[in-house]
Amino acid sequence: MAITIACISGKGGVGKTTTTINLAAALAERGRRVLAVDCDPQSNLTSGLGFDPYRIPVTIGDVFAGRVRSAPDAFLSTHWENLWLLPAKPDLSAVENDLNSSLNRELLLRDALSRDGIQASFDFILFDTPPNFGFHTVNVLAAIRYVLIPVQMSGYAIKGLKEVLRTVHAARQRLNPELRILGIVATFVNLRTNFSRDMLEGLREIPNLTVFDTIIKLTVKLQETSLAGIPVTSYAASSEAALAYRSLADEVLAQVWAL
Amino acid sequence: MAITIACISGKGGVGKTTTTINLAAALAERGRRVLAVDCDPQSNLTSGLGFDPYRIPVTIGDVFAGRVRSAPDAFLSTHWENLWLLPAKPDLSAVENDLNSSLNRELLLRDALSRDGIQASFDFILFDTPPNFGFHTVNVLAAIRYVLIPVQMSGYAIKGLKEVLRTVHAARQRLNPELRILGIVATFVNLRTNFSRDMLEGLREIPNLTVFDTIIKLTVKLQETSLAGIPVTSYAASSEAALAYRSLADEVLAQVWAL
Ligand SMILES: Nc1ncnc2c1ncn2[C@@H]1O[C@H](COP(=O)(O)OP(=O)(O)OP(=O)(O)O)[C@@H](O)[C@H]1O
Ligand SMILES: Nc1ncnc2c1ncn2[C@@H]1O[C@H](COP(=O)(O)OP(=O)(O)OP(=O)(O)O)[C@@H](O)[C@H]1O
Ligand SMILES: [Mg+2]
Ligand SMILES: [Mg+2]
Repeated sequence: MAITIACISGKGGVGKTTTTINLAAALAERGRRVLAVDCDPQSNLTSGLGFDPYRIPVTIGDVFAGRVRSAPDAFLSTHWENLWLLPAKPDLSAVENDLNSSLNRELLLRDALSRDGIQASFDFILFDTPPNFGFHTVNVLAAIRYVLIPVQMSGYAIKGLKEVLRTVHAARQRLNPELRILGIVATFVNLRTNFSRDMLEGLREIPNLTVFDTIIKLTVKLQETSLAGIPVTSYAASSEAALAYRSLADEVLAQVWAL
Repeated sequence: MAITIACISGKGGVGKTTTTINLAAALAERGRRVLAVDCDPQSNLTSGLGFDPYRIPVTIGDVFAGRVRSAPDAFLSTHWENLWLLPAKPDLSAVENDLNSSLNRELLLRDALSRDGIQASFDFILFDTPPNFGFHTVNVLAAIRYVLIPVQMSGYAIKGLKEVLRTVHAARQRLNPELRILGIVATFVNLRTNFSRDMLEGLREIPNLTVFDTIIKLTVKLQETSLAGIPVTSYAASSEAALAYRSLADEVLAQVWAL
């Protein structure tokens, strides 16, 4: 059984896509077979791994809509060893309206990924989600075991944590009793400011919530990668950002075996 | 008739809320009577102006659902002169599903704001939207004349520009022939990096698209205000960020009279 993890946050721009890409790449570097799944109509995971979403014939939208018989028909091998992608394109936003029946809409992704030997072919399946708790995110919450919550050093991101926790709790009750929160990853951290230091301290004081030791600092390297379409572990292999995502991968590996 | 402007972007975390709050505050400082409308279930505009969304009895959700007869029943006066708020709370995300009829769903907000003398009571009505092109954003596009597009120095934000322009074009064809793009505001700019300088240059080369001269630089002051719930024009009145939003207000004033 593959270990399934998704980056979830109602707040926009907190580093969900950046964390999904770089954690996937760091795990793949360590020899794990990884499938990255783009569930956001913005398709930033797809372009962040070097593909043009507008030029891909078969995507996750086709899997949701039942236009392909099996999800692996949409899998793309990436430029990086051990790393595959189930891509998206902007038409993914229309999928929900096009579904004929409303039966089990929330389980479409879980069911598609439980067939065709997919779980056996990968060690990890990582999901990127849009900045809301709509159809795509709910499908992801039904299909995964672990939630990773990137939290930007921002008042809105901290205030928004309540809604993320409430949504995960509701998904565990209604859809997926296995669902667990793996932890919070602090992103866009600038330790030269009191604001970041105070935020970090505040996060670490929240009871019953794991905050990873690894922090992702604010760095232009992680802006550049969004244009280059290359994970930072390749784009700037010895940078602080690459080291941080490798150390996050190590913490995640330790955590999933411990839980 | 009030001048109606919305910050729109499919990409998350680009500065939609921060721009709505600070532009509203800068216009109010210049003696314009301003209504800020929160159309995002995250309710960051509401908390960014000092209110706790969970403790407000009547919000825009009640206006959409027809639970209040007139929108002004939900208006709140803020701490700042000439600045009012139509607040939101997280239950706004459920509004679309609760609507009885699907007739004219997209015109609910436009119609609610065209009654009760609202247009005559304000010089400007500014709208904050969620990071998607769903029900709330479509309602806003039908209710406004001008679109402001904050663009973060990010590969994903630039790539996402295509979808914003496509959405605005579709809204003009289908819903609102008056709709115009006021311009692009560059946000999170760090002029010490090649990345920001190259991005800015790239933005300015796009044909037929106004890019405001004013740029909003990356600054911890605009992180702090998200927690403080105070516009930067008050929180740090002589800061570079406050001056930038005042100069943006001047450019917007010049632009709306010119068009
Ligand atoms: N630590 C960092 N330092 C600087 N820039 C970063 C960092 N992490 C991510 N970025 C950049 O900030 C932007 C936002 O990050 P990203 O797109 O990963 O967030 P997201 O949560 O996926 O956004 P959305 O809500 O739109 O899906 C991107 O352009 C990315 O390149
Ligand atoms: N120029 C800036 N420099 C530093 N931080 C900023 C700047 N502008 C905004 N911020 C902070 O970055 C975060 C993202 O900005 P904001 O919430 O305004 O974006 P948004 O587009 O409204 O996000 P969402 O898509 O979630 O609605 C906020 O915490 C805000 O305080
Ligand atoms: Mg993303
Ligand atoms: Mg916002």
